[in-house]
Amino acid sequence: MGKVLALANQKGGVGKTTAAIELSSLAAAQKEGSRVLVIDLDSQCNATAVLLGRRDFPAEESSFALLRKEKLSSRHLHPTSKKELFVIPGSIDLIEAESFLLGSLDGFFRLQESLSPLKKEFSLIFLDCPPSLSVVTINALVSSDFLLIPLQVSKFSLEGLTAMKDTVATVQKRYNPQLKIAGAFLTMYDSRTNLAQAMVPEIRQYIPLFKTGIPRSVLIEEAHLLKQDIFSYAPKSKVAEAFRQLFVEVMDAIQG
Amino acid sequence: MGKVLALANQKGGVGKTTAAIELSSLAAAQKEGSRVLVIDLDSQCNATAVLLGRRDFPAEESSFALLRKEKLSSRHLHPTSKKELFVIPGSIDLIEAESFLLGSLDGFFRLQESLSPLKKEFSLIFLDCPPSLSVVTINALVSSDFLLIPLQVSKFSLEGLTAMKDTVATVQKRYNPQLKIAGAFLTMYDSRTNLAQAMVPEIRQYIPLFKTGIPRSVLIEEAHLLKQDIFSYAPKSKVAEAFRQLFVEVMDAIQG
Ligand SMILES: Nc1ncnc2c1ncn2[C@@H]1O[C@H](COP(=O)(O)OP(=O)(O)OP(=O)(O)O)[C@@H](O)[C@H]1O
Ligand SMILES: Nc1ncnc2c1ncn2[C@@H]1O[C@H](COP(=O)(O)OP(=O)(O)OP(=O)(O)O)[C@@H](O)[C@H]1O
Ligand SMILES: [Mg+2]
Ligand SMILES: [Mg+2]
Repeated sequence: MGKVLALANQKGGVGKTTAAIELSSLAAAQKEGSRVLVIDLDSQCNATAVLLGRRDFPAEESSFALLRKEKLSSRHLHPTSKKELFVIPGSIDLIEAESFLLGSLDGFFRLQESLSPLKKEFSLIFLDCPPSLSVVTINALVSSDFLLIPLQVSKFSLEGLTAMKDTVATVQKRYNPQLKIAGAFLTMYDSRTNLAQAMVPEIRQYIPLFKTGIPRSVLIEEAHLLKQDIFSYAPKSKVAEAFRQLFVEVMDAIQG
Repeated sequence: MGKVLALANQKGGVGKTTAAIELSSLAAAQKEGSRVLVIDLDSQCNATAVLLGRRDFPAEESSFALLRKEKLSSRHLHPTSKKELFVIPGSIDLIEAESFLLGSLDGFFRLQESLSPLKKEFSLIFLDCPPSLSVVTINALVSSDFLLIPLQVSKFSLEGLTAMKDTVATVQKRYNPQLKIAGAFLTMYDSRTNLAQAMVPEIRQYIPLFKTGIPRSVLIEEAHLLKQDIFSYAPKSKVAEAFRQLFVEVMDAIQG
């Protein structure tokens, strides 16, 4: 059975989408025949734009349809340039998901419903979440085996952790007891600053933190612009190497 | 009558809160007796944490109460260390605002209702918005005279502009004809990169862009950690100077 991994943090701009793109690309390159899926749950459709090259998928071919209880079919699963990597795109209509999910009895379980058949087809499923603790993000947490939290060394990013941990505790208690926090990882990270040296030990006491930090690099922005993952765009770069190391750590944590 | 200025962009982490903190601090230092207000509309309460030194305000003293139609009173207006600067704090309960606002006939107008008496007391009111085009952000746009859009030079940040412009057009047509886009400004900006040189001309064609770009500086993170604005923490820094220049440009644009 495939594992489901949510990238979530209600703090905006911490690197959720970037991690979903890079880690899924690495996963898809691991083993012939072992398929990987990315589900874009953000109305911004950033992961969709990079992995599928466009963002204008109709709602009925997107993750919006799954939240609407439409029956999952091959029209939702879009192939990418990588043989083993598929994407269920986001849609601008996801902005409206909040209102129909809030109004329904099974609003928190819609995504989980659609994911069960997919876990047989895909070895890893990455969920890219919007920057909020909205019902869409709750759907992701209810459907996930593991939560991966991208984190910047910043007051605002750290202050959000309490609300995230509380939300996870409630989801575990009420809806999905198997959900585990795989850990947090530092993004756009510069270990040399005083800020980092002062704050990182404090973070470690608060949440399990992967050893590998992802450095800031303009190559990431350039790769996004060219709709490429970092391994195609700058395979020998430090940031590509950091994502490879993080991937090994994450796989260890979730295979355990 | 005071002017209302919304800092909004559904792309996360582009510098909305930072701009609200820095520009409001500058505004409050302008003229004796000319009061300035910041309203934190984000459940993350980042602006609240820096300007008021804590984030645990009860819902009935926060912006949540205004969205709940509670009558505005002095218990919502919290003084800061600066004589002329006041804050209506955010609250974690804002996460729930979406559900009751969506369900009500006047859901889009709640904030505007509370703001009309405040425009007589304050010369400038800054609204710090969450990273989404949710009903809370719509409340801010419906209540505002001007929209200020912080923008990073990045594919994801730019792609969000279309949805933002569409939302503004709808708000102008249906709810608030006086809403104007004062302009966008570049944050965490390095003009020397190839990326910037390639993208900035394209941005200018798409949206009015202030001349002043705000450079990236770790001093901003450090100031936030110490709950200070950049002018108290590092008054001679390049980033403090950039915010001063941006402030002059913004004031020109909205006084016109
Ligand atoms: N290691 C990195 N180095 C440089 N830039 C990065 C890095 N990781 C992410 N970025 C850039 O930082 C910005 C934020 O990253 P990203 O969009 O992945 O975060 P997010 O958490 O998904 O944002 P949102 O909350 O809006 O969904 C993007 O412009 C992205 O290209
Ligand atoms: N000029 C700058 N230089 C360096 N860091 C900055 C700068 N401006 C903002 N930051 C940092 O970048 C991060 C994002 O900024 P900020 O939180 O203000 O953005 P935001 O748009 O309000 O985010 P959100 O979408 O989560 O509300 C914060 O950690 C902040 O301290
Ligand atoms: Mg994202
Ligand atoms: Mg903010």
